[in-house]
This record gives sequence, C-alpha cells and structure tokens, in this order.
Amino acid sequence: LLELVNISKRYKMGDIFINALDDISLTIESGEYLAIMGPSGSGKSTLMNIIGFLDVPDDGQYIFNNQDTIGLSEKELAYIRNRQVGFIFQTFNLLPRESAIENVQLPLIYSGIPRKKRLSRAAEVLDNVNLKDRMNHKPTELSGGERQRVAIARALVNDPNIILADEPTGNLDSKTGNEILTVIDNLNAQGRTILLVTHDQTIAEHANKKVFLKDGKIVDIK
Amino acid sequence: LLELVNISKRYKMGDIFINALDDISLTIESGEYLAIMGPSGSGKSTLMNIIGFLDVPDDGQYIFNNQDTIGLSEKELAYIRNRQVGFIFQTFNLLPRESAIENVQLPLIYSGIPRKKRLSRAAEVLDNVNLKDRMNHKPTELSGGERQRVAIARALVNDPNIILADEPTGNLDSKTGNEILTVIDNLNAQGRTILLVTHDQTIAEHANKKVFLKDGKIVDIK
Ligand SMILES: Nc1ncnc2c1ncn2[C@@H]1O[C@H](COP(=O)(O)OP(=O)(O)OP(=O)(O)O)[C@@H](O)[C@H]1O
Ligand SMILES: Nc1ncnc2c1ncn2[C@@H]1O[C@H](COP(=O)(O)OP(=O)(O)OP(=O)(O)O)[C@@H](O)[C@H]1O
Ligand SMILES: [Mg+2]
Ligand SMILES: [Mg+2]
Repeated sequence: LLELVNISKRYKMGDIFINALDDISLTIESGEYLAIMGPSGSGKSTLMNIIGFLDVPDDGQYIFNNQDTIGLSEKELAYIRNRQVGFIFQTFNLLPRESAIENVQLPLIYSGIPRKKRLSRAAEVLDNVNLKDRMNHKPTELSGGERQRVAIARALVNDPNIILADEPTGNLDSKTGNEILTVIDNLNAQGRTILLVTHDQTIAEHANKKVFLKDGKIVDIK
Repeated sequence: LLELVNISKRYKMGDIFINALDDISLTIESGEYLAIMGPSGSGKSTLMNIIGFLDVPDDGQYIFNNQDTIGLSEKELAYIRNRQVGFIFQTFNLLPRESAIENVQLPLIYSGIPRKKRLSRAAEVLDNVNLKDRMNHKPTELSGGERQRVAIARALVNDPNIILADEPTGNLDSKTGNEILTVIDNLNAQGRTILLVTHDQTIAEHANKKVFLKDGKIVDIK
C-alpha cells in the first residue's frame, strides 16, 4: 500500500542542518497496525506528516497505492489526503472559533456531503467518544482530553482507510484512553491501516508491528 | 500554606450551567507532593488554574499563606503568582513568535533580573531538560515533547516555591519523562510544594498524597 524509499527531511537552522528524517525506508501493507516509537525529537511526527501528505521529503520516494506521490501538486495531494487519511494530530489543530461539532464535520465537506447529513454524522462520532454533552463547546471551553477527543472524532468522521494517530491518548485518563484504543482496534479489525505514534509500551502492544526511531533513523522493527 | 474552602466554578452554556468545580475543600501544607487525578473533564485543570491564581472561583474562599486571596486585584494576584508559582500548562502556552530561550527567560523579568543574567539562567534550565541544541528554535520548529520541555523549563526558571504541573510528561518518551520526574522529585526534596495532575498511576506514585476528582468534586484522598 505504502512504500517509503530513502526518505530524508532536513531543516536549516543558521549554518547547520537538522536531519529530522535520515534515509528512512519502510513498507506498510494494507491493513497493518503499526506502532511508531522513539525518543522525543526522533522524527516520529515528521514521518507521520510525510506519510499523511502534509509535508514533502527533501530526498527519496513515496509510493502510495502504486502511484509515485513525489511531484504531485498540492491539489492532488490534498485530494488523496481528504479521501484516504484520517489524522489525529499531536497538537490537535482544532479551529479555535468553531464548536466541536463544526470542527468534526469539516472533512465531510470534501466528500460533497450535504450539511444536514454532515452534522448528524459528526454528532454520531462525537457521541462515540463520549462528547455528546460538549458538541457546542469551542476548544477554549473544553478540557485537554475533550479537545483530544474532538481531534479523534474529526479524524474518523469520513471513515478513512488509513488512520494516522500521533499520541492519541496522551491527555486521557486510562479508562477513556482504553475506550479510544478499542475504537482504533476495531477499525483495524475492519481492515483499515493504522499508524500509531506512542511512547507507551502497553499502547504499542495493540499493534502487530513496532518501528523504533532514533535521531531520524529506523533503528529496529519488531 | 494553601486552603481552599467550598470552592465552586461554573460555566454558563445557553440555559444550563456546567459545574466545573463543585464545592471543593482542600488544605495543602507547605512542602507537600500531591497528585491530582480523575477522568477527563473532571475539573483538574480548572482546580489548578484557581490554585495558581490564573482564575477566580464563583464561590468559596482561597487562603494563601494566611492571606485571603478572594478580592485581591489582578495586579496583586499577578504579583503572588510571579513570585511564588511555576506553572507547567497542559497545553504549554508558549509564545509562538519567540524562541525557546526567549520564552523561558520571560518569568525572570518580573524579578527585575538583567537580561544577560536572564538568558544565562534560561540556558541553564534548558540544558537541564536536554534542550541545549534547541534553544533558538521557535515552538513551530520543535517537536511536541520539546515544546513540553520548554514549558517545563519556563515554569522552573525562577525557582518557584510552588510547582503546578498539569500532565507534564504526556508528550515524552519514558526515559525523558522519568528525567523530568526526577527533577520534580528533587525540587520537592528541597522543600518545594508540588501539585501534579496525572492520569498515570506510576507517575502518581512519586507523590505522597493523591486527590481524586470526579464531576468537579473530590471523591477520594489517599
Ligand atoms: N470556558 C468553559 N466553558 C464551558 N465549559 C468549560 C470551560 N472550561 C472548561 N469547561 C468544562 O469544565 C469541565 C472541567 O474542565 P477541566 O479542564 O478542568 O477538566 P480536566 O479534569 O483538566 O480534564 P482533562 O483530563 O481532559 O484535561 C470540562 O467538562 C469542560 O468541558
Ligand atoms: N520546522 C523545524 N525547524 C527546525 N527543526 C525542526 C522543525 N520541525 C521539527 N524540527 C526538529 O526535528 C526533530 C524531529 O521532530 P519531530 O516532531 O518529528 O519529533 P518527534 O519524534 O515527533 O518528537 P516528540 O516525541 O517530542 O513529539 C526535532 O528534534 C525537532 O526539533
Ligand atoms: Mg511528535
Ligand atoms: Mg486538564
């Protein structure tokens, strides 16, 4: 499904370069459940952003469904992303002036779904993460874990084939966190591909493969 | 040191009220190490904001060092806060256009410390959280865990007597997270008062007392 070949990503800071990703090669089959682990700053979110078409590498190839994605236009990448990928961001990235339900219904606009149906679908997913009573709250009117759950609901609302979850339970108590992991596990059981960044060993156990990063390189796969 | 008596905090949403805190009474002695736990949305951050003088309750009393703080002016509360409290926010709250070191030196301005000395102290604390190589990065040029560590460094830079840590290791791998907890444990060993919000049982074990919240109420103290 997804093939990264010799992927590198650098940031120039003054006279030096930071190698956020350093010659990464990784093949991900459809339906896999992958945990991505490694120290803070090792390149996990950068890798997720490239896989999720939110960023482009400086070197290397990214082949998605047998299509070479390097060189595709912004518009073409956005099209694939909106159709195929649900992204739970480490920093949530919610629209601050919109309510929870308004934030969650957003990805459905690209699928041409009418507003009434978008709102009812968004309400359903928010109910699944126990936020039925918080649908009309704006992000500033929500707790940290409630914001995280809005970000989760938004990632799942259009039933994506690939779910990229960047530390999706970091702000949740264990009971709520386990409920979210059960939702993700079930999506994988339905055949969806899951990439889950976590630094929690017990969460990583839900995956069937673990990839370890260090200083922008893959150092182990289990 | 710190006495909360019948503290309540409400938010009006349309016709209904949300009781974020519901008749909370709590006494905290100087030098205590308290873990605050409870489900997502149970009122932990709201409680921390009131204790840290960032918010005022709707009902009840808050006596700090034998001084009644209800009714103090914004300026007076800011004075106590800047002198006494170091706050690690759940959502970091860094200034986006300033570098890590600029963010960290900020609290020292209130203590009248000259700029050269502020920058050298800020560099020292950033070194203590392993961010020596990232001092000049802006928040958008940092990973999630690096931003969290900048927020931690900023909270500790002026040697506060009271440290309020709202889920300070949620974005950190276990090695880095344990290094941070060791720093916090040592500060408590020096006599500082620590309030630590966590939903992780192993982290809560570092404290000598645990307070459990549910629906804005204290339901247990161990
Ligand atoms: N400005 C606001 N307007 C309305 N409701 C609010 C507002 N701020 C917080 N709340 C509500 O108050 C409740 C308590 O929020 P708080 O942030 O204290 O929870 P918390 O225990 O820190 O949760 P978490 O573990 O998810 O961070 C939440 O249910 C939240 O939706
Ligand atoms: N825009 C940027 N400019 C400069 N350096 C950057 C930029 N974005 C990221 N970096 C650096 O690239 C490295 C990898 O960042 P990344 O966010 O991928 O780490 P991570 O593994 O997700 O870390 P964490 O577990 O803390 O979230 C970090 O050391 C970071 O400082
Ligand atoms: Mg990250
Ligand atoms: Mg909170």
